[in-house]
Amino acid sequence: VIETEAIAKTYVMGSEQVHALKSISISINRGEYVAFMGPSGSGKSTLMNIVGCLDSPTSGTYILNGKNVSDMTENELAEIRNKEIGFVFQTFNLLPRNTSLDNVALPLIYAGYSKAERNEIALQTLKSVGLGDRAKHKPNELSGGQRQRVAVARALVNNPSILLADEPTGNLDTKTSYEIMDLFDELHQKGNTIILVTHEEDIAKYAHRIVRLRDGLIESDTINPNP
Amino acid sequence: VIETEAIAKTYVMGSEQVHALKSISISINRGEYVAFMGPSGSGKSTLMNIVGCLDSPTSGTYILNGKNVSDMTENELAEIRNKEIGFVFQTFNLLPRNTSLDNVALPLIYAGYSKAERNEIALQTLKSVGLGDRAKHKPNELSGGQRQRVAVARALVNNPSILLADEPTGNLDTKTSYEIMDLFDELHQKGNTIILVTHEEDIAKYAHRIVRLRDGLIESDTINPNP
Ligand SMILES: Nc1ncnc2c1ncn2[C@@H]1O[C@H](COP(=O)(O)OP(=O)(O)OP(=O)(O)O)[C@@H](O)[C@H]1O
Ligand SMILES: Nc1ncnc2c1ncn2[C@@H]1O[C@H](COP(=O)(O)OP(=O)(O)OP(=O)(O)O)[C@@H](O)[C@H]1O
Ligand SMILES: [Mg+2]
Ligand SMILES: [Mg+2]
Repeated sequence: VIETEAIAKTYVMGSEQVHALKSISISINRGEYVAFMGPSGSGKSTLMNIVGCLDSPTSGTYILNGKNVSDMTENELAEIRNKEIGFVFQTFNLLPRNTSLDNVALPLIYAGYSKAERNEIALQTLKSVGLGDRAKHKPNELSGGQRQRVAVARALVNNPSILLADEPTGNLDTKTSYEIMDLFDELHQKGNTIILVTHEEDIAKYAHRIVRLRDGLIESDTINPNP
Repeated sequence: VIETEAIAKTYVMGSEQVHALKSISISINRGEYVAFMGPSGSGKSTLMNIVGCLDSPTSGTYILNGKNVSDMTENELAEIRNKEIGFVFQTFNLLPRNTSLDNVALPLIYAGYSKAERNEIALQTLKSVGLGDRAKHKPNELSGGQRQRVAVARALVNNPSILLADEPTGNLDTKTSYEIMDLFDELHQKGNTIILVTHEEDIAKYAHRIVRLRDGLIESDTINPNP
């Protein structure tokens, strides 16, 4: 479902060039569960943003569901970002002036639900991450781990066929992390594709395949025999 | 050096009350190395903000260096926050329009250094967290773990006598986390006090004492025999 060919991403800063990704060629089939690991700054979030159609590569090709992403219209891209892909951002990216409920309900607008239906589905999803009693809190009225869970709920609310989760448990205690990983397992068992970035080996073990990045390149790509 | 007596913090939201801290009485001596752990939402960041003089409790007393914090003047508090205490925020709180170098140099303004001296010290501190080559990048031009390390560098730059670090390694790979913990050890060995919030047991093991919070109360307070 995801196929990249020699993806590179270079940032130009004055006279300096930062090669965030040098050449990434990877193939991920529908229903796979892949974990990306690698040192801080190795290019994981940059790759996730390209895979999630939030950013475009400097060079290389990205084929999603058999179609070249650079040929897609703005409408097609918006549809993919809102209905097909669920994205948990490393820095959450919640709307600061909206409640958790509003934040989680946002992707449902694209799915065509009424306001009452959106609030009901969003509340159920908030409960599934343990935050049913925080629906009316705004992000600055939540703990770090609560904000992270609102970001997870928002990514899951549309039952996405592709979940991209960038360090989804970095601010969570062990017990709460495992609850989140159970939700991802549920989504995966319905046949969806999960791509996870993490630097925690215990979390990476939930995946069936572990890809390690270093300095913008793939260092290794191995099967995990016991997910 | 830090003494709290029945500290409580309640947030009022409409008709609802959230008891973030119910009653915290704790005593931390100069030169101790304490780790706070506990589930997401248990009150750790709220306690850190009170200890760091960034927030005041709803009730209870906080004595810092023998003086009641609620009796301090705005000037005394500003001096403490900028010169005595180094704070690594769970959400980094970097100035978005400034470079890493500027962000790290900011606390040095209080110490009375010249601009050239501030930039030199800030650059050395950035190098100590592995980001000497990212001095000119703004926060949005950095990876998640790089932003976290800039936040750590800013907290360390003034050689604070009390370091408060709220989840300082949540976005870092293992190797980089240990480099940061080595910097904290260096600061500790000079006789300074370190208070760390973490949910990672491996990181908590660097501390000499582990205090666990649950639902706004202290659940346990134990010595770590092998830091
Ligand atoms: N401004 C606020 N208004 C209402 N409730 C708040 C506010 N700030 C924090 N809270 C609540 O206080 C409780 C404690 O928050 P705190 O940030 O101290 O938790 P924490 O232990 O640091 O959690 P985490 O591990 O997730 O960072 C949480 O349940 C949170 O929802
Ligand atoms: N807008 C930008 N301009 C310049 N350099 C950038 C920009 N965005 C990212 N970078 C650089 O690209 C590199 C890769 O960043 P990326 O965010 O993908 O890393 P990462 O693997 O997600 O790291 P982490 O584990 O710390 O989150 C980093 O070295 C970063 O400094
Ligand atoms: Mg990242
Ligand atoms: Mg916190």
